[in-house]
Amino acid sequence: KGLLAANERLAQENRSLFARSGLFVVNIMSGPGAGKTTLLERTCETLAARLNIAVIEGDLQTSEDAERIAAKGVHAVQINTGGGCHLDAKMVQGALKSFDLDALDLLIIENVGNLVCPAAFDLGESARVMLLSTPEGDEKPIKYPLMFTRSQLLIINKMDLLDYVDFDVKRVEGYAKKINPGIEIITVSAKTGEGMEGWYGWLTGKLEKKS
Amino acid sequence: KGLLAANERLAQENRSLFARSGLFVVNIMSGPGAGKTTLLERTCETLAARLNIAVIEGDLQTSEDAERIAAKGVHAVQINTGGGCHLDAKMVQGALKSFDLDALDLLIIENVGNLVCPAAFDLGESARVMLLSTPEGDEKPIKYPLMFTRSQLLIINKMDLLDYVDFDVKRVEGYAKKINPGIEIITVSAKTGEGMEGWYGWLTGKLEKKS
Ligand SMILES: Nc1nc2c(ncn2[C@@H]2O[C@H](COP(=O)(O)OP(=O)(O)OP(=O)(O)O)[C@@H](O)[C@H]2O)c(=O)[nH]1
Ligand SMILES: Nc1nc2c(ncn2[C@@H]2O[C@H](COP(=O)(O)OP(=O)(O)OP(=O)(O)O)[C@@H](O)[C@H]2O)c(=O)[nH]1
Ligand SMILES: [Mg+2]
Ligand SMILES: [Mg+2]
Repeated sequence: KGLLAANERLAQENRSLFARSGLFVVNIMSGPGAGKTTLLERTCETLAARLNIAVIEGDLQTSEDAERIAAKGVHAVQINTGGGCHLDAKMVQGALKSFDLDALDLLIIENVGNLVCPAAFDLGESARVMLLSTPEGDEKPIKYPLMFTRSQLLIINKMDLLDYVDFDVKRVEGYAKKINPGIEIITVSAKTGEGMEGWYGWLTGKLEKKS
Repeated sequence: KGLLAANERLAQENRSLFARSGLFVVNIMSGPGAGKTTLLERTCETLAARLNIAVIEGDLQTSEDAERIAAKGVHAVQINTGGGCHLDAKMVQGALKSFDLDALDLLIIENVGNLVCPAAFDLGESARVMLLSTPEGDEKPIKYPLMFTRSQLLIINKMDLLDYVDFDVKRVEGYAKKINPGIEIITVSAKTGEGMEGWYGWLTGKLEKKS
């Protein structure tokens, strides 16, 4: 429909802006509260000394998430969608004006907490990363397939809660690989730090390829 | 916009169908994996002997949830939205054909797991109930206000995990009451059964008022 076509055009504009600056851009998606901001807080703590990182935050309301990132010394811009259930390429294009893209190594976009709509809107990103947290349940890949199909990396978060929830990592991996054989999967706890080196390795690997 | 107006009309048609049969209808919403189906499994186990209950399940894909309800001996119809991020009045109207509304005491509609879009679409229900689970975080009422504003009852689920997550019940209650002073709030664990009598009391109270 017209909406997606218009978004597609703006996404391509964003993509060429990023390409001109040699900038790697990640769109991070999940259901609400899966741990996107917690993952980014730790990521900024660990990588901001080595890399020039900026973050765009997307939420219906509040600037809570951008403030949490800014507290780590990283430039973060908050987009409030009002009632919109996803970020789109136009909103991101507006936010880009706040950054010097040439000076950045990595731009991370945290999308609105929603396991459905964000997967359908290209923002011009280089890669799409999604989180699934262990308390949400292990059948999500077959119930919410679009997000899993469109993501290059699936991060299973809150592994520290595994003993207290019904979550079978092998089952999630099986379901996700069935609908997206190329998806990479890592397990972490953004709270305790377990497994985060897998995420940092994935990120730096992508950055090296780019340069 | 036209979409909501068309939905409004069909919702009113549903509402008069329900009124004619004296049927109480609950629309249950939450983010993905907050525990809606688990809550309904327990509810059916406890109340189906006394009440004639039917369930409409809404998901993008699969009939997993309807099968879980049917396993409790309750008539459940599965709506698959394909990629749609919420149920609407038209989908529900189609599903009503599978039931004898005059014979029912209670119809429960489990909406698509999404903390944003379902709140905007009236289905013709008598009451809107939402779940928030403790692992999702306690600032959700201010970040996703529409769902909290539109619900009559907020069920805080997964209280059995409280010791392992960062979740302040008082903070959630404060945030929710600020944007919706009339909202009722109960805490449960759909897994262990803790607090479920508060939910049964709320439901049977509504049913008595109706008859
Ligand atoms: N136990 C545990 N809790 C976590 C972990 N990561 C995040 N949390 C908690 O999960 C809740 C939500 O975390 P956030 O990082 O705000 O989640 P989010 O995905 O950014 O949420 P939205 O932006 O609202 O979609 C908070 O209470 C965090 O403390 C983890 O690895 N383990
Ligand atoms: N610890 C704990 N886990 C729960 C509780 N309620 C549900 N769960 C678990 O949470 C996961 C999701 O539960 P569901 O009932 O399928 O959640 P849902 O809201 O119906 O999910 P969707 O229909 O996909 O939106 C499953 O692994 C359940 O076992 C609870 O009170 N405590
Ligand atoms: Mg966040
Ligand atoms: Mg369910």
